[in-house]
Amino acid sequence: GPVVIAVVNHKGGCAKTTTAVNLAAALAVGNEELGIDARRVLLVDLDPKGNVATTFGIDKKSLGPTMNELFKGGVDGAPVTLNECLIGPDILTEAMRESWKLHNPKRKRGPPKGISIENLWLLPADLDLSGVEIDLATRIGRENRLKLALQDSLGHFDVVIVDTPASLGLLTINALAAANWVLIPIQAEFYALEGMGQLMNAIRDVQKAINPNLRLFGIVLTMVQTNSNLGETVAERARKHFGDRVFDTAIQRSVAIAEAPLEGAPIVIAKKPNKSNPGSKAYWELAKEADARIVRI
Amino acid sequence: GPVVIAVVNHKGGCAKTTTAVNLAAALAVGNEELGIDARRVLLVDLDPKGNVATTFGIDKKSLGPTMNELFKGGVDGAPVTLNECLIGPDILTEAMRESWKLHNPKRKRGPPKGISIENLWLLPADLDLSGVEIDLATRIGRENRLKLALQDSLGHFDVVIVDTPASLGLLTINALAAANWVLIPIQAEFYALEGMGQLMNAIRDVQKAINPNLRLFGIVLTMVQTNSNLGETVAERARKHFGDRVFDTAIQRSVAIAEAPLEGAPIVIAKKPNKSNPGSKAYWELAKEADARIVRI
Ligand SMILES: Nc1ncnc2c1ncn2[C@@H]1O[C@H](COP(=O)(O)OP(=O)(O)OP(=O)(O)O)[C@@H](O)[C@H]1O
Ligand SMILES: Nc1ncnc2c1ncn2[C@@H]1O[C@H](COP(=O)(O)OP(=O)(O)OP(=O)(O)O)[C@@H](O)[C@H]1O
Ligand SMILES: [Mg+2]
Ligand SMILES: [Mg+2]
Repeated sequence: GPVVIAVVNHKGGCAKTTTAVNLAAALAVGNEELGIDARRVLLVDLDPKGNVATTFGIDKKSLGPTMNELFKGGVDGAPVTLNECLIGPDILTEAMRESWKLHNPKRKRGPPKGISIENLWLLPADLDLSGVEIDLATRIGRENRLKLALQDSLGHFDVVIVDTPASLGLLTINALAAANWVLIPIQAEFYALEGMGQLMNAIRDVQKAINPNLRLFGIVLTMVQTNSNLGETVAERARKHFGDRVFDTAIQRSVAIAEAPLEGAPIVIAKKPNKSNPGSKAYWELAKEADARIVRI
Repeated sequence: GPVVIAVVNHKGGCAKTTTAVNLAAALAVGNEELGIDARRVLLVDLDPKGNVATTFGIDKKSLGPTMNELFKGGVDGAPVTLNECLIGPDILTEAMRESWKLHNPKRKRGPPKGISIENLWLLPADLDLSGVEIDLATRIGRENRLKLALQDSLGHFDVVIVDTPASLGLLTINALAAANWVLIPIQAEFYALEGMGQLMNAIRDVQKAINPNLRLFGIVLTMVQTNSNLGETVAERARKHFGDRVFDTAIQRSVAIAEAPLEGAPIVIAKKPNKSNPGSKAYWELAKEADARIVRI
């Protein structure tokens, strides 16, 4: 089956979405120069905020059925297939290019040719997923809804990446139950120190009680600031906890990464990975390391 | 009754905890120069990450009963009183000073006299609150547990400030049900734009269905970066949505704010509000504006 990676950290704003989106996009399009194969990638949004679709310029009001319907589907609501919910690479490309135009009204030439994507499918989320999560507590197979929703389609993809909310509630548990790998982005800041221990306990509980096949795909240090003492402290603690699971690539804080969605696209698509685009370069280098780990699975 | 302020935003890492803690500390100790009265403040942590206690250097393993027990208390578990859970100003002061020593082992003189607090009581949270939230979905009065837990003690405090997780689940709903005011910290970044609409819809639902007395205390722009286009865009959108509810004080991004917990204390306690400590100055100025709004209630 495919590699199913849950991107998890209950600490808010540590670049889960930014990492899930950029990793998925990079692994989907591949890069000959960097030796990254193109793959069929399914990007799943399990966060009621629905930030994944927004990163690609998708207007959520225009969505058909989403993760919400899929979660209830067939058990608590009308059955809906994964295919009905999927947004494919052509629609993602169109949305990115439209979003670029929206944010760059003065530029007559239109978006660069590079603002496009292939091999990537998105399963979007919307805000009622919050209500779905609350109701889910009482439902049959409440931890397995994502696994159930994905099982017939897994064969069509090489990699599945799941973005999760900043919480250890039922949505995140569903991601950990459906995944075989966990990727943990850690922001190099104060609360990350105790957060690591909390998160590992939660993952161990899932391994014991629900999913013994769940393994650590890797830890990536994100939003690293060069002038901060905390960065080094957190990096050391991460390497002490997780050893070689910590990726060599750390993502530095960069305004370009935060502003990439204004280009209508994640940074690995919006900017070429070269010396003048260190943000894109960093996420492409992370993708390279991730690709190497996937190949060894 | 007291002013009960829920600090809410389902976007992660937008400085909810940093704002809740610094506002609570500043309003508790007061400031003669700035004309801020000292008040009796209860700071409630409703986030399973329990970052509030950590900011004061409190070791969570040493905690007695916490918000977890209080939430279940008497309905789903052994009754526990608010007083049994409270951590008072003397213990907070001791913890801050010990934490300062821990993070500054080479400094022989010990912590500055200013690292201390009065008039502030903390109701801490711990990670099992995640499990409590999941179980709560099926329980009687599930949205009112916080209100119930606080009702006999409200008379002892002038201000109650509630920190919430990055989610619109039952914990946050409890905060919105128990509060009469909502304070929304908004980070000046891309996803904040759609987040504002989502959050206001959720607040309106609570006003209609649970708590018609809930009002908007204010919006504060946080983690503002001067070299980013997004900052201005987000600030404009906030003022368009929320008008004069947006505080004049915006909190700039500052390494000192992120590192203050390494001094064992929130920045308004760790640093004097002057020109060389713009981070402390900003949060004290926010406290001044908040104090003025409280006085007019
Ligand atoms: N390396 C970086 N440099 C600068 N900004 C960044 C970087 N990585 C992410 N950001 C920005 O920081 C903010 C938080 O990132 P993101 O939303 O991806 O985190 P998250 O963990 O998914 O948050 P949440 O917990 O709310 O889901 C976003 O505005 C994002 O654009
Ligand atoms: N003005 C600022 N400048 C720099 N760093 C800041 C600032 N405000 C907060 N931080 C840091 O940013 C990180 C996120 O802040 P904080 O944890 O308070 O956000 P939050 O909204 O409570 O997050 P969560 O959604 O996880 O509860 C923390 O490490 C904090 O110390
Ligand atoms: Mg996210
Ligand atoms: Mg917080």
